[in-house]
Amino acid sequence: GEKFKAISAADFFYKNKEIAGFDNPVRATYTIMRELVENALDACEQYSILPEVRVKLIDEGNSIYKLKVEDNGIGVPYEQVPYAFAQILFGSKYTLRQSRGIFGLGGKMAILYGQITAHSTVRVTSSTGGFEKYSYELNINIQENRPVIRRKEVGPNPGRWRGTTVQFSFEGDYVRAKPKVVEYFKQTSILLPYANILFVDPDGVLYRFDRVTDVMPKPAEEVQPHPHGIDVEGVQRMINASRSSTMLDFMANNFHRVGVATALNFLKSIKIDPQANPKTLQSRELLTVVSRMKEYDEFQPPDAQCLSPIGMELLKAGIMREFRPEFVAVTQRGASAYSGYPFIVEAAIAYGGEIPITPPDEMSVFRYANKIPLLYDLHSDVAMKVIKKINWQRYRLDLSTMPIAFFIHICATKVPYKTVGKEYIADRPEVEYEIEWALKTCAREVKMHLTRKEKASIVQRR
Amino acid sequence: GEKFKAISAADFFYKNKEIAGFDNPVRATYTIMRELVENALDACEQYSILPEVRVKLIDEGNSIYKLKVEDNGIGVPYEQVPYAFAQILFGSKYTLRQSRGIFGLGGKMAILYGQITAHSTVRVTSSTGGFEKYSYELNINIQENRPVIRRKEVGPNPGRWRGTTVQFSFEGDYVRAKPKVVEYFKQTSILLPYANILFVDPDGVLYRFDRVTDVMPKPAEEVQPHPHGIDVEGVQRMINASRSSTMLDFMANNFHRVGVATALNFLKSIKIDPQANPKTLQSRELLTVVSRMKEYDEFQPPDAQCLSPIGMELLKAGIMREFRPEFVAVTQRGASAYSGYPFIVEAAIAYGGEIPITPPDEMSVFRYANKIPLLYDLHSDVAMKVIKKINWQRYRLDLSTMPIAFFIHICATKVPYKTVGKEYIADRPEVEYEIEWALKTCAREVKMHLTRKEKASIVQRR
Ligand SMILES: Nc1ncnc2c1ncn2[C@@H]1O[C@H](COP(=O)(O)OP(=O)(O)OP(=O)(O)O)[C@@H](O)[C@H]1O
Ligand SMILES: Nc1ncnc2c1ncn2[C@@H]1O[C@H](COP(=O)(O)OP(=O)(O)OP(=O)(O)O)[C@@H](O)[C@H]1O
Ligand SMILES: [Mg+2]
Ligand SMILES: [Mg+2]
Repeated sequence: GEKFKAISAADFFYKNKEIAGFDNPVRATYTIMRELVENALDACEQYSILPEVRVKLIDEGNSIYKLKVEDNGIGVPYEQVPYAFAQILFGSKYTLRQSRGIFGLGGKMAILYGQITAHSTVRVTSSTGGFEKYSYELNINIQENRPVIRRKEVGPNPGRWRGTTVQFSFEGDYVRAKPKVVEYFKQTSILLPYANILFVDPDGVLYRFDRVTDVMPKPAEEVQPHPHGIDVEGVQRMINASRSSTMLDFMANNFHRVGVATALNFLKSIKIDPQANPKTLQSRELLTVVSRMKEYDEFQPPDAQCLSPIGMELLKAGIMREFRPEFVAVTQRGASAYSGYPFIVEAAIAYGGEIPITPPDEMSVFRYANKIPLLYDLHSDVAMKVIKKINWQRYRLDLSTMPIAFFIHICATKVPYKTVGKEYIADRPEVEYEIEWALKTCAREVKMHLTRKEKASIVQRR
Repeated sequence: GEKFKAISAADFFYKNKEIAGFDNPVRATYTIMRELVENALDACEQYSILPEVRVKLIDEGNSIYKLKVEDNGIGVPYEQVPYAFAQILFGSKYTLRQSRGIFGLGGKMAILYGQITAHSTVRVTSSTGGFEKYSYELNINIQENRPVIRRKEVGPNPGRWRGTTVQFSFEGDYVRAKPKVVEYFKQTSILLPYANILFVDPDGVLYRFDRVTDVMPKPAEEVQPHPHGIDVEGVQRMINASRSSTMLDFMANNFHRVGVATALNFLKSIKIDPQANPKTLQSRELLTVVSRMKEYDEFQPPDAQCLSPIGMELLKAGIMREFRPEFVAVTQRGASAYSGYPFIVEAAIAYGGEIPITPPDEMSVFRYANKIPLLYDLHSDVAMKVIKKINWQRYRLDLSTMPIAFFIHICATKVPYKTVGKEYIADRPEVEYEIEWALKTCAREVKMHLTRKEKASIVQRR
């Protein structure tokens, strides 16, 4: 007969490391760098700390690399360190606000990969700026998904240092990973003119990205779920957690931008008694509430306080600096939502200048999600699906003969990544819709530019 | 400060359903059908039961569909049913033998999706052929990842029926999913001439795939891990679980096709004392054993008892029947291994007949993994990477002007899928290597055929 058993989440990701972005030593090198840098940037940005991130990768021979990432972020509280770094599906980013981290496993997978390929422990030193700073040496008990504390020390923190240092070794391949790793740092810093990022690579080459401004965007704030698209399980959990004894009270106090007036109008429109007790709602009634919530278009759209877009000026400036294009059209869509998660699409189309003319299967498409550059699997990304779908001729654009580059940024309280390695964005209809409209808006502007340019040259020739 | 918490594996896949293959109702419809049919086929094939699988999908209106899948497989033991169908990361396929299932979550994700989109319970009826058959009505407690038994009944089983029936509702989109769903059934049955598969779709259309033979391939048998590529964690666990008091005893009793002689030669070659106690091995020594195990080429390659390839005749017959090509070259590589997992690549290149000439970005590539057809994300698949890499001119093949179709089947004790939705295969170097050699072998045969054909036509013209 069959042998049945349960496995832990850590064991699942250990057995299936390709799923977490660790297909092979080249991809692992990239993924590890990405995961640790993103943790460092989140720790700074969420608290309006001007980021100072230092990354050092040393070649220890035999394909083993030692990585050290240091940041001046908020630090990790003493009791949380073992779980934050050695328990899969544990973290502080399960909240409804934009951050690079969302799964609660990126940093841990990197550390797990070091443990299984180089038998490495991870050394974490941190302080939240208090009188003490502390150091742990950890492993992950993979079968039981819990931390193994090899060593820990607490010491004085005279300089009131605040931040985190993570260090471990792993089997990698920097030679092959280098182009993507360097591109990742470059693309990241284009979007973060207020960050100081330093990367010393195994050849001793120093990559410095110095800040050009001290102005930081306002950090994203946590919000309640938006009524558009939240599913039955989501609403059921809110009901279970809520103390409301009426549907009116429940609706008015649990959803983003839904107050008493909106709640009353909604409940009346779907013929649910505002005085009904949410905890005794029939399954049928619950389904009605949820499905009608999706279509009710008198809910206020999400506001962007839970999001932190790049911004039109910054996006344009970054593109101008990199490509010196003849023309750039940028746009920022209003906030929308999928499955109750607010999101915003920002896009740009750049024409001419130093942008190359590319063959049709190698388009210049630059994608970002929550300010993370996405450098893999372009063809599976929803952005590519949209680009292939649009009839560019209507905008006088011929992608095979004109120097055109596309830029797409999706910022969301939860980015709909298709993969745990955050390689590309899944085919969400709401997201696809927003990308399509953003690109068409930009396309129209590029068309107008080309038309004006053509008219000007006609005038000139006369 | 940050709010730290842990979440269950069920909560992770609930929050990130795109990662499990449930991007949207269209993709969800396909994934759900796939997951349940694959469970049914595994339950039959693993026990040499000629499969009888019946699938019925009913449109209940409002985008809600009811799915019922019935099989004559081995059945699920009474106490295991709640966990098998309502606890994520639970199953019977965590063993080292080829099966379609590997993760312990496919069926559950389908059921979870039905629960959150249609508030559906799942009804499972099963019997292992004994005096009783039993029925459960289940939900998943997502936050705690455990089953909720709504109802259960045990009754007599007069006909000694053995098998499983699974039924639940979910929000889908059959209209858009139809082409891929039908293609999935068609492709699946091409590889399973001994299976009776019946699919009744929401429009009442009956798709019947009747068996044309009663001969089934031998089921795959469980084996021990192969020494090539097993990592430090894997070896450490084997040491912890083993009672061996010497390295010689440990090596000789725990690895696929490694006996006393091979173990002794290996340990001597890496200067590890055969009498050393594995449990007191230094970390440094353990790393030496593991890394040298990877490179030691005097280990026997895996034998194929843990695998169940399609077979050259069947593959050729299926291609002949579908495309009536002018010529088919098929090949089956010897067993290889990655990360300790044995695998075999089978490939075919077909030329002419009813095969269309396709533009370069739309090649005819048919991929299978453990007899599952892969119909998505071709461009991200490692097979495509290989096809793009090969210099086809050397084989007188011009992919843009000739009618050519590629067929690649990877069978493995663990297929290196890149995604939880089993959409495509990750970039594993060992797998890439095998696919490359398989395709080149086929390409050489096609080249010889084209050369002969050309000579024949020259002779004819004289
Ligand atoms: N450098 C750091 N500074 C402060 N906190 C950190 C740092 N690195 C990790 N953490 C904490 O550890 C938690 C777990 O990190 P991990 O990378 O495993 O998951 P995540 O960032 O929450 O999500 P994701 O898997 O998407 O990266 C984070 O949520 C954060 O609270
Ligand atoms: N129709 C069936 N007949 C017999 N056993 C079944 C059937 N469906 C599911 N099972 C049992 O339930 C377990 C869990 O199934 P599930 O689909 O969730 O995971 P899996 O098949 O093991 O792996 P995967 O996630 O890759 O599909 C299986 O391992 C199997 O033991
Ligand atoms: Mg992280
Ligand atoms: Mg399954």
